[in-house]
Amino acid sequence: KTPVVRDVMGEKVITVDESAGIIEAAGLMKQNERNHVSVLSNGKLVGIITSWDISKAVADGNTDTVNACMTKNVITCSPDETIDVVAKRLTEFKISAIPVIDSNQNVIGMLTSEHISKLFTRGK
Amino acid sequence: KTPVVRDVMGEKVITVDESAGIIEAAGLMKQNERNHVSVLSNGKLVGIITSWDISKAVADGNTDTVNACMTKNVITCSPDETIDVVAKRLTEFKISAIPVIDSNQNVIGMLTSEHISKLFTRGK
Ligand SMILES: C[S@@+](CC[C@H](N)C(=O)[O-])C[C@H]1O[C@@H](n2cnc3c(N)ncnc32)[C@H](O)[C@@H]1O
Ligand SMILES: C[S@@+](CC[C@H](N)C(=O)[O-])C[C@H]1O[C@@H](n2cnc3c(N)ncnc32)[C@H](O)[C@@H]1O
Repeated sequence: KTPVVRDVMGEKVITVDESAGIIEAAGLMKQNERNHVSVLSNGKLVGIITSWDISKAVADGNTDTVNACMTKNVITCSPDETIDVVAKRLTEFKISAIPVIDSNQNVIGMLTSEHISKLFTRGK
Repeated sequence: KTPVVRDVMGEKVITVDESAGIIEAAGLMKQNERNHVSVLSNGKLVGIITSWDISKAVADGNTDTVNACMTKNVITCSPDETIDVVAKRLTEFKISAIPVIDSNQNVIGMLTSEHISKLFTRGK
């Protein structure tokens, strides 16, 4: 039986406000050993910022706000979708993580390609 | 039949010299849309630097050389190993990428959790 997102995702939800500086977002990635942070405004998901975005800001010599460096059109998934369907979405958009959203549009987890890759190790 | 690393890995080898600044490493990640760069000294692998390391340097307020920010003990794999064994190595060391090394210790590719996650989409 193909696993669903809820069984595989990371449940630690790391968020930052869109008005924060990128140094604060970078601090969250360091502290939590994660590469992906959901960006909220008034509690609602408005973007995603990743270590790739921080690296790009360094390349551009720009240490602006999260809002200026984040991706605004966030690709998301729901907890009941099967892993094969969501893995396809990651590949199609060339992304390595996808926030998991409940029916009230709240972020309840983050599914990464690391979580999916771990499925290959079952029983090893 | 379980695939081997050679069948799944990315063949684009992105490298930077250990004496370069992190801005140069960040530029390579931006240009190639990748998160992982192999660090060489006199052509030999001496470290790995990732977008997570660049993000950590931003959190620490440090824009030093690649040598100061990279991880020196690199976990690697060989092209003939099966994907299940290498996926387990990624999970054990909590890393999302692993350089592929030939018998002469040259970097011939990079296997990431994104490549492994893509195997779940076969036929979708
Ligand atoms: C295109 S990927 C390239 C590097 C690599 N594939 C990765 O995912 O880190 C990097 C960009 O994707 C964006 N991104 C990551 N996850 C995303 C998601 N779930 N929805 C929208 N954009 C996302 C990041 O904000 C970043 O600008
Ligand atoms: C421990 S991971 C934590 C975040 C996330 N799991 C990831 O892989 O990006 C981040 C650290 O792992 C290191 N790293 C990544 N790939 C590595 C590899 N193949 N060998 C040794 N260290 C590696 C990076 O240099 C970075 O300092």
